[in-house]
Amino acid sequence: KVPKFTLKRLPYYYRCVHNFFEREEEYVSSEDLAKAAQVNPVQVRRDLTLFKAMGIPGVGYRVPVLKSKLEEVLGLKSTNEAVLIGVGKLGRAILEYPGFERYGLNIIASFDADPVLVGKRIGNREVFSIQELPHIINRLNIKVGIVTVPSQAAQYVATLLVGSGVKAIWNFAPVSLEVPKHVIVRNEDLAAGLATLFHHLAD
Amino acid sequence: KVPKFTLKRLPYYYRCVHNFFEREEEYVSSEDLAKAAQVNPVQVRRDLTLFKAMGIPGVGYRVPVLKSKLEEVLGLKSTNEAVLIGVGKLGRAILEYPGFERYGLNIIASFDADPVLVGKRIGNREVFSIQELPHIINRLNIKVGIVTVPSQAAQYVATLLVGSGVKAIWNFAPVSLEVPKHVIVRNEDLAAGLATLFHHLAD
Ligand SMILES: NC(=O)c1ccc[n+]([C@@H]2O[C@H](COP(=O)([O-])OP(=O)(O)OC[C@H]3O[C@@H](n4cnc5c(N)ncnc54)[C@H](O)[C@@H]3O)[C@@H](O)[C@H]2O)c1
Ligand SMILES: NC(=O)c1ccc[n+]([C@@H]2O[C@H](COP(=O)([O-])OP(=O)(O)OC[C@H]3O[C@@H](n4cnc5c(N)ncnc54)[C@H](O)[C@@H]3O)[C@@H](O)[C@H]2O)c1
Repeated sequence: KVPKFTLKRLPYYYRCVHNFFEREEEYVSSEDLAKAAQVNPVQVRRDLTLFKAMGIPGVGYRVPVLKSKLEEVLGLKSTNEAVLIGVGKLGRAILEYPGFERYGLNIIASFDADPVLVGKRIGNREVFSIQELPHIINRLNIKVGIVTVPSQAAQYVATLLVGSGVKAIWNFAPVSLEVPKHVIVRNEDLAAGLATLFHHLAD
Repeated sequence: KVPKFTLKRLPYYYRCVHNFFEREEEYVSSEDLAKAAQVNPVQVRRDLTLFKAMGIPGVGYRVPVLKSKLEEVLGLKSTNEAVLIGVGKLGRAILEYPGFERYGLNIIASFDADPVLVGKRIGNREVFSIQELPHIINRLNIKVGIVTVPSQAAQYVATLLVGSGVKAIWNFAPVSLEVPKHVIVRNEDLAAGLATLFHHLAD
């Protein structure tokens, strides 16, 4: 099992090595990786030794090898089919963003309660009615639900997702969701980031 | 100075007490606050004692008092004028979202490099050309810049913001920004959240 704080840093190492891969660089140094994760290079080397990723002193880590290793550890090698609920301002931005595909996210359908949106194609996927969620999820092996509905609808939607067999929820609504122990919930609270920024600004 | 891990939890306590305030509840318990921050109630009581916020055993904390106390500690009592750069999918969702106002964010203008967008009103604010950024920021006392441009433009925009006197940057582009020590940068990397979710799903 990966230690909790190492796990938090891995996506930043991955982002950095992916940027080097796109620029067709051969090596990435622990200093480059340290800057991306805002830690010191010793911490980088210590984290990566856990996965037997070895760098060459003074040169760095081979980019394709480290990239593949991090994809394996982060579980990005397999794709995860997902559905998105709530095709509003934020939901639409996520649907149309190509940046999550390289993390293995494949959003195959979206759902909304607004009859005006149902039947439209947004981000090249069809918008279905929220009533159809249970039997569409059952038919396709959907593991992940992305919740971008208003706070007051979020718990209802989460319960519907869990009832349809979803194993994980990526929640953007600023409320705590009650789900059974076997379901993983990842909360994104952008306002928490803002509050921390303002606290440091006020200091 | 507030300990780092306490500071991370405060926005979740604030979100919880704000929801209670809107529902006109009189008290909020440490159990309620604990659920919002996904910690145990002992941790909540220990955090809040640091700010001399005292609860009544078995009843909880008075909602208006705790709300005001957290606003003070998080620096939310004063407003921070901000500008947003990059009025694309994500930028537009942020501009049109009322949820950040209660954290004291006041986005007064937005900027973009796309001539088609310049002069339009999005989220009830005018979109200016990126060329006009330096002298508009100087004229108004802007403290915060929100960066929602593509990765390859993010460093250029950050340098422009710092050169215009901005003190803090809220960065949504998945790259590390190089800024002088006196400028605070808060990075939001939504993909990092996704990678962590998928890691736990793969376990
Ligand atoms: N816009 C942002 O920048 C931003 C930032 C932080 C957090 N959030 C959070 O993300 C969520 C979405 O925000 P938004 O700005 O996109 O809101 P929005 O109002 O633009 O979109 C919400 C969508 O959800 C749909 N919806 C409502 N109830 C539903 C239900 N029961 N089932 C299915 N669909 C339903 C609506 O029809 C609408 O299309 C909110 O919880 C908000 O607090 C948004
Ligand atoms: N859409 C999402 O859900 C999402 C999720 C995570 C991260 N991000 C990140 O947020 C940023 C914005 O993403 P998006 O999906 O909104 O992209 P987008 O392409 O829809 O919008 C980018 C905007 O920036 C403007 N721009 C480009 N260069 C500029 C410059 N030099 N000065 C001023 N404006 C400039 C463009 O004209 C455009 O309006 C990207 O860095 C992206 O990686 C987006």
